[in-house]
Amino acid sequence: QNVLKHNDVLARELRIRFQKAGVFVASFVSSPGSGKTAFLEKTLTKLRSQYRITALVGDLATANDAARLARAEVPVKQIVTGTICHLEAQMVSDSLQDWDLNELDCLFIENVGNLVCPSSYDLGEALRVVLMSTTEGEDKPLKYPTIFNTADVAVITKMDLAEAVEFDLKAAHASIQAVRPAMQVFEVSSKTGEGMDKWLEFLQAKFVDGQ
Amino acid sequence: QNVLKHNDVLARELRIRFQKAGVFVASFVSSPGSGKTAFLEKTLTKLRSQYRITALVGDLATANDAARLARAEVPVKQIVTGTICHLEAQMVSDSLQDWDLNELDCLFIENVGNLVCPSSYDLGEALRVVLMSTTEGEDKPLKYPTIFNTADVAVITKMDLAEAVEFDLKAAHASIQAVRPAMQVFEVSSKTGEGMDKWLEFLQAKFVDGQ
Ligand SMILES: Nc1nc2c(ncn2[C@@H]2O[C@H](COP(=O)(O)OP(=O)(O)OP(=O)(O)O)[C@@H](O)[C@H]2O)c(=O)[nH]1
Ligand SMILES: Nc1nc2c(ncn2[C@@H]2O[C@H](COP(=O)(O)OP(=O)(O)OP(=O)(O)O)[C@@H](O)[C@H]2O)c(=O)[nH]1
Ligand SMILES: [Mg+2]
Ligand SMILES: [Mg+2]
Ligand SMILES: [Zn+2]
Ligand SMILES: [Zn+2]
Repeated sequence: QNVLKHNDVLARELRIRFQKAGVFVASFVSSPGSGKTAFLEKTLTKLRSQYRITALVGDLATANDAARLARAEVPVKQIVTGTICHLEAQMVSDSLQDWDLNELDCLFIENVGNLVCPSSYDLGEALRVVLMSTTEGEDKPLKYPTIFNTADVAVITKMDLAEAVEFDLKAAHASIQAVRPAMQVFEVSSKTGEGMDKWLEFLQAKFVDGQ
Repeated sequence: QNVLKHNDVLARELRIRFQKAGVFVASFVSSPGSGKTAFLEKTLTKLRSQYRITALVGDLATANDAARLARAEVPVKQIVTGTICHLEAQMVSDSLQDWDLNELDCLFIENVGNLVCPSSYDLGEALRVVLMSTTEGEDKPLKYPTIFNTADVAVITKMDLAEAVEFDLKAAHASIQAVRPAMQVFEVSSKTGEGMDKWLEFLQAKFVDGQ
């Protein structure tokens, strides 16, 4: 309980720091392998020419994801959590020590692959994105409701595989609406680029709102 | 720390109870949507005619998985954990209250979808199975090493989709070996039945061993 309280206090401070420095911060959660890194790499690649953008990624082990995100040619830092199954505000704060927030327009944070624990830890972000892939089935929102109803928008990934896995898009939308009515949902494929334009348009409108 | 210690003590007691009653217990972990329920449903269906078999399944919410497992026509109980991201020995012990262990040959336990936290909680099982699907990518073992090196065997699921997602089977095996040398790995499809015979043969040999 103290851990959560401490995190909330620190997250609120971070949120104020981000707002004062004019940095738009978005975090990304999903189960392992839903396609967060692929989605972020694509997003970063598309935005890097217009915005000063950086990324943080948390994992229990390896710097694999940071290496992949770095292919977008933006500054990226890997946070290795060891045994901790979620990112916390302290970890984000520590990682930002040698970046000047006034020099940044946006910061994207990829959380540890986990559909449960990250929902309890505010990171000071302006936008929380939850991802689910067509390959996971349609009922994940119902089975992991908190991570969906604590997020702002949802992204259904790997749409290029929807047919191969007989994905029931209508059922997936119904599941999301059941736990978070009127939640905005994007359908994308990081592989083919399907749906990325709509997502980027939404994101850039958010940058403007944040200013 | 006390929570973990208490769990270990209870798990050890459970393990002894299971052994004395001659019940073979196996637990199944993986990320959400890797195919635990589909795999278990298939396994239960194949074994029910020869063994007195039951299943427990843990989820944050819904009884969806228990309903699916029940299609195998064996006794199934759903454990709803609320916000707890893993099963614990206490939950298993509580769920078993109205079953007579002496009347059972096997008990299968599906854990909450989570590649992190369940690795810290012994449930008294004789066999720990970790699953990963072809759709999650090949590096999950490297990125979530503890759940793999605390398991006894690994199962690569959704082999029927391997080609559609350009799965690199060799790389997946290499990842597993890197974190748990000589770990036995099964390649299956719950959809087509591929690999199920080998898995069932292994499992039944384990029942005998356990006696
Ligand atoms: N076909 C297809 N595959 C995808 C897509 N996005 C990601 N993948 C694949 O899915 C697997 C997992 O993708 P990642 O980007 O590593 O997923 P992740 O959510 O970052 O995983 P963690 O960081 O471990 O939680 C990889 O093999 C990707 O190539 C997509 O849009 N279409
Ligand atoms: N093509 C194919 N799809 C599968 C296979 N096994 C499971 N699926 C699909 O994958 C999705 C998730 O399967 P589940 O069995 O619910 O996965 P799970 O690991 O039990 O998920 P949680 O209990 O939420 O952690 C469902 O849409 C299944 O139909 C398989 O072998 N092949
Ligand atoms: Mg990733
Ligand atoms: Mg399941
Ligand atoms: Zn956790
Ligand atoms: Zn946990």
